[in-house]
Amino acid sequence: MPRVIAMMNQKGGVGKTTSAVNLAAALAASGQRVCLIDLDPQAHMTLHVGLDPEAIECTVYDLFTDPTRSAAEAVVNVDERLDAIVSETDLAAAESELSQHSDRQRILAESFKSIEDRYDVVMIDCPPSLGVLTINALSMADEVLVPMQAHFLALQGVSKLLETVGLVCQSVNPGLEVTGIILCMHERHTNLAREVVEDLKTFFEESRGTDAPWRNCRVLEPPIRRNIKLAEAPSFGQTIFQYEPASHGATDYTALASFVIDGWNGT
Amino acid sequence: MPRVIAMMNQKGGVGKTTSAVNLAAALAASGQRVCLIDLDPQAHMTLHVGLDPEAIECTVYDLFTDPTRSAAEAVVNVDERLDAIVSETDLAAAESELSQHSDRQRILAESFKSIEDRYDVVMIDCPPSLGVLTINALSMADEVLVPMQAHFLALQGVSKLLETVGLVCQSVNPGLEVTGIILCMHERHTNLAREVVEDLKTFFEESRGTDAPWRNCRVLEPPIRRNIKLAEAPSFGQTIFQYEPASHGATDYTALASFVIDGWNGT
Ligand SMILES: Nc1ncnc2c1ncn2[C@@H]1O[C@H](COP(=O)(O)OP(=O)(O)OP(=O)(O)O)[C@@H](O)[C@H]1O
Ligand SMILES: Nc1ncnc2c1ncn2[C@@H]1O[C@H](COP(=O)(O)OP(=O)(O)OP(=O)(O)O)[C@@H](O)[C@H]1O
Ligand SMILES: [Mg+2]
Ligand SMILES: [Mg+2]
Repeated sequence: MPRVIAMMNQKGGVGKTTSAVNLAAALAASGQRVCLIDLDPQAHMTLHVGLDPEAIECTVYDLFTDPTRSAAEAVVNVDERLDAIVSETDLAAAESELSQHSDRQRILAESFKSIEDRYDVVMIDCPPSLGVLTINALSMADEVLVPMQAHFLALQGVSKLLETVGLVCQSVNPGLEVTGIILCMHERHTNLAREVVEDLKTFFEESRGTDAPWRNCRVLEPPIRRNIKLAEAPSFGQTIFQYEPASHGATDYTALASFVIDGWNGT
Repeated sequence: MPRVIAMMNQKGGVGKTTSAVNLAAALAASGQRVCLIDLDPQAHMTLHVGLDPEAIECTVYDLFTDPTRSAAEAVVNVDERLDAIVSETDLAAAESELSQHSDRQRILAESFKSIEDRYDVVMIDCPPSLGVLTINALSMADEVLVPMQAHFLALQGVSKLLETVGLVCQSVNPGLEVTGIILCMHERHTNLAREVVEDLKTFFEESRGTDAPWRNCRVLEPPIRRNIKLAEAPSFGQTIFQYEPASHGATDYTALASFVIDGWNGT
């Protein structure tokens, strides 16, 4: 039974794809068997790991629309202990189609059951929206990680996000927890970043001991520093470890993976 | 007859709101009478200029849903020669309601007619989507400005954007042109930024003399450098000129406004 992580934030351009790919890669490097799933019709995760959305025969779109396809057909190996199920632009059409029916939240969860025992971790890259694709990710997930930039307007989006997670908890996935905030493109020496992080930590401390799905949520460490190598890697279809293993980006995501694993082990 | 600008990019977090507010403020400072319009249910533009989306009595939501309200009731003054029509979260509900009817593209244009003579420039901050709100902006606009970060994945979004502009041109607004790319959060000394800018310039040069809506599109100058002051200003409800007039952010948007005005004057 793998641990399923939804990398989620309805705000765009906050670091979901960069974090999904590189945290997954760091976890794989540390010995975990990981499957990445691209749930974004933009298919940036797919491009990031060097695959062509239009060239892969069986994609997550097929799993949503064709019950005769199996998750096993969709899996592509991208690195040692790292597999991926890719997206394609047609997934956008599936999203509007699916959102017209109310019982389509568990399609991905059901489809993935047939191969889940192959993995220790499943990492789902979500689109920048709170629609049926993200709801499928939340319905299947054990935990939610929220990448964000420590900016003022980013805080606005967090409450809306938590509200959505709360609704999914009540309706289809009572065990779901928001376990971590990933600080992306972080400028730790600025007053703004310090104040936003302070606000976040205070908010989560005040929810300890409640029954909120974010009661155990921490600001994960280390923050991921701004590093141009992280922005270059996708243009080569590589993870940061394949592209520039000595970079700050690689160091930060490796340290983040250790922090996450320690959290799972209760250390 | 004001010049109407749609500040547009369906990708999230690329600098639309920051650019809409600060370019509008720079234009106002240079003597233009400017009206900002917040078309995003997130209402970040509204917050950025120090207004409370839930406290303003007549918002853009009312203009979309209540034909008895006039644009004049919605206008709020925020600075010298700078007015705003604000958004509110209910606008999200209006968006899904409106998108179910096919003839709702010109609601904003029709509503604004009654006050257009008060202004030289109208600056519309678009949401990160290609839905009916953005289509309303494109139906009313004379020109489209596209803020983006010079990153690999950002290029992917540009072709989709241009396709949408093309469709609006054909159907409701033949005069519409994409006139400029605004480079936001720019790191000019990186290879990645240089290569992406090169790609953009080549693409636009090859479209000169065609009838594409982007045939006269330029990469505007200067690029807007990453500057924490630009991210801090919204938390104080201020434009960069009110918050930190000596900052690089202020300097860059002032220079950008001059470049844009020179373009209008053909100089
Ligand atoms: N730490 C970082 N340093 C530098 N650039 C980064 C960093 N993290 C992400 N980026 C770049 O910022 C941009 C946005 O990141 P990313 O695509 O991961 O965000 P996203 O939340 O998945 O966006 P979307 O909402 O479009 O799916 C990308 O161009 C990416 O390469
Ligand atoms: N040049 C810059 N330097 C530093 N921070 C910036 C700069 N431009 C924008 N930002 C910050 O980056 C974040 C995203 O910018 P902004 O909100 O303008 O993007 P947007 O395209 O309007 O986003 P959305 O798609 O959510 O509407 C904000 O926190 C903003 O303060
Ligand atoms: Mg993404
Ligand atoms: Mg915005």
